[in-house]
Amino acid sequence: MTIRRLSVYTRCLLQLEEDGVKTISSEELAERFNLNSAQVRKDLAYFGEFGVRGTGYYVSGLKAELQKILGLDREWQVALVGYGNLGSALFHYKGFTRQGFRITVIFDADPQKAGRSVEGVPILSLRELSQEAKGRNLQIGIIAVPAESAQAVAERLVAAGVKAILNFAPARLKIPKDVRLQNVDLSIELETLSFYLAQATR
Amino acid sequence: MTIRRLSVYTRCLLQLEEDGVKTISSEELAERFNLNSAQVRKDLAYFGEFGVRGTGYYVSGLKAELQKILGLDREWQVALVGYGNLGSALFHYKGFTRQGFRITVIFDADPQKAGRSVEGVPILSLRELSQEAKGRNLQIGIIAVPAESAQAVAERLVAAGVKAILNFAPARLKIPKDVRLQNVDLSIELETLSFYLAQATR
Ligand SMILES: NC(=O)c1ccc[n+]([C@@H]2O[C@H](COP(=O)([O-])OP(=O)(O)OC[C@H]3O[C@@H](n4cnc5c(N)ncnc54)[C@H](O)[C@@H]3O)[C@@H](O)[C@H]2O)c1
Ligand SMILES: NC(=O)c1ccc[n+]([C@@H]2O[C@H](COP(=O)([O-])OP(=O)(O)OC[C@H]3O[C@@H](n4cnc5c(N)ncnc54)[C@H](O)[C@@H]3O)[C@@H](O)[C@H]2O)c1
Repeated sequence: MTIRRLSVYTRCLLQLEEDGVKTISSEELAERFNLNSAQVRKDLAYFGEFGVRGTGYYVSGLKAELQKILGLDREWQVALVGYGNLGSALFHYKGFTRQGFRITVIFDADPQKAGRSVEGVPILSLRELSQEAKGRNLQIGIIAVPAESAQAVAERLVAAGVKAILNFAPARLKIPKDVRLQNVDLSIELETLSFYLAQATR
Repeated sequence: MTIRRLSVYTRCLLQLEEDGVKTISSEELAERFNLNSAQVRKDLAYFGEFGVRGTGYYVSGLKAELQKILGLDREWQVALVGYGNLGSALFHYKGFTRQGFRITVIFDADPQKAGRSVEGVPILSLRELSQEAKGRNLQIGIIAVPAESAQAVAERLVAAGVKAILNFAPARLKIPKDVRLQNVDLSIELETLSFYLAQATR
């Protein structure tokens, strides 16, 4: 949960930078972006050296530091498996490239799709995954296939040397401890809304 | 951030229930699901009445209580605006219906799409939004349109009486204080991975 907070602070600092703000205190940051001020103070106290006594933190310096900690000061080569509705929305989403995540190869089991390419990125059949991975230094894999294929896809990604997997398929994946797994369930985003709507009717 | 933790605990308890576990301590819950045990203990202490001294919490009872707090003990009518790649992936995702979020109407500006229907759910033109909303008691809106259309879509949803918006478009939306807004940026999910990969190389 803490990593997610660092991502949220980075985006807030980016907005402040765009708005020309040079320094900010943790109280002001919490106030402007509707965050828990005790939590912000505790989290940012860790970065004391980017703070100026009495006026707060240097926006640009703190942002750059948080981006370094999040590994956003470099580019990551990403393999996308599954070029259906979700996969194509993820591929075209400019937010990934902006943060340094470059989808450089796509794999799909559909023979109609494999063999094509999108914006210069090849769509290959899954069989070619281990061969391709060697030459491409793939670090991250995104799984956007149906639930019943997800475990097999995860095993191929691990065998190909991928060290981190972002999984959208609703399936419990079993992968080795040294590979980092992040599961996404977008209904959790809707639950942050139903929580407030339910509170309003109490 | 706290709401998200409740969602995560609900999913953990659901898995435990599926695995036939009747009671669990906060330490065991943290251990099994790789969570921060001090945080779990603090969060769950709040739900003391579902705990049994010395053996932990009743899995089913606690799960039901968390679902009630999250507003998952009822159904929510959801309007989806934008039936492109992302919109169609969200529409077909079974995770929404399972949690009680039912997309009952879709709006799209494309004349090729408006007038059709998918699995019995009509795709209407945006002009029909305010008319439709009156009859359907729409509580939540999902925005899956390009960034440049997102603000106009948000205003139409607010005018139609929607009280909560889930926004995927990369745009800063200005909406009234009494409407709850949740922005999604899936690159944050990738950042939880790059954080670990960057740590490994330090
Ligand atoms: N986690 C979430 O919040 C969330 C949200 C939406 C969708 N989803 C999930 O994402 C997945 C994709 O959804 P979609 O709407 O894009 O489905 P889709 O059917 O449009 O796309 C699936 C794609 O995967 C390909 N595929 C199937 N089996 C494969 C395999 N073994 N190897 C490689 N490619 C394979 C298909 O050819 C197709 O192109 C589903 O599992 C869905 O449940 C999750
Ligand atoms: N937040 C994230 O993590 C994330 C991830 C992927 C995509 N996205 C964003 O989601 C949005 C949709 O992406 P996509 O890949 O589905 O795009 P898409 O082009 O496939 O779909 C957009 C749909 O919106 C419709 N539309 C356009 N203007 C409209 C309007 N004014 N009113 C109603 N409908 C309108 C189009 O007809 C089309 O059907 C984009 O803004 C994209 O940047 C966000």
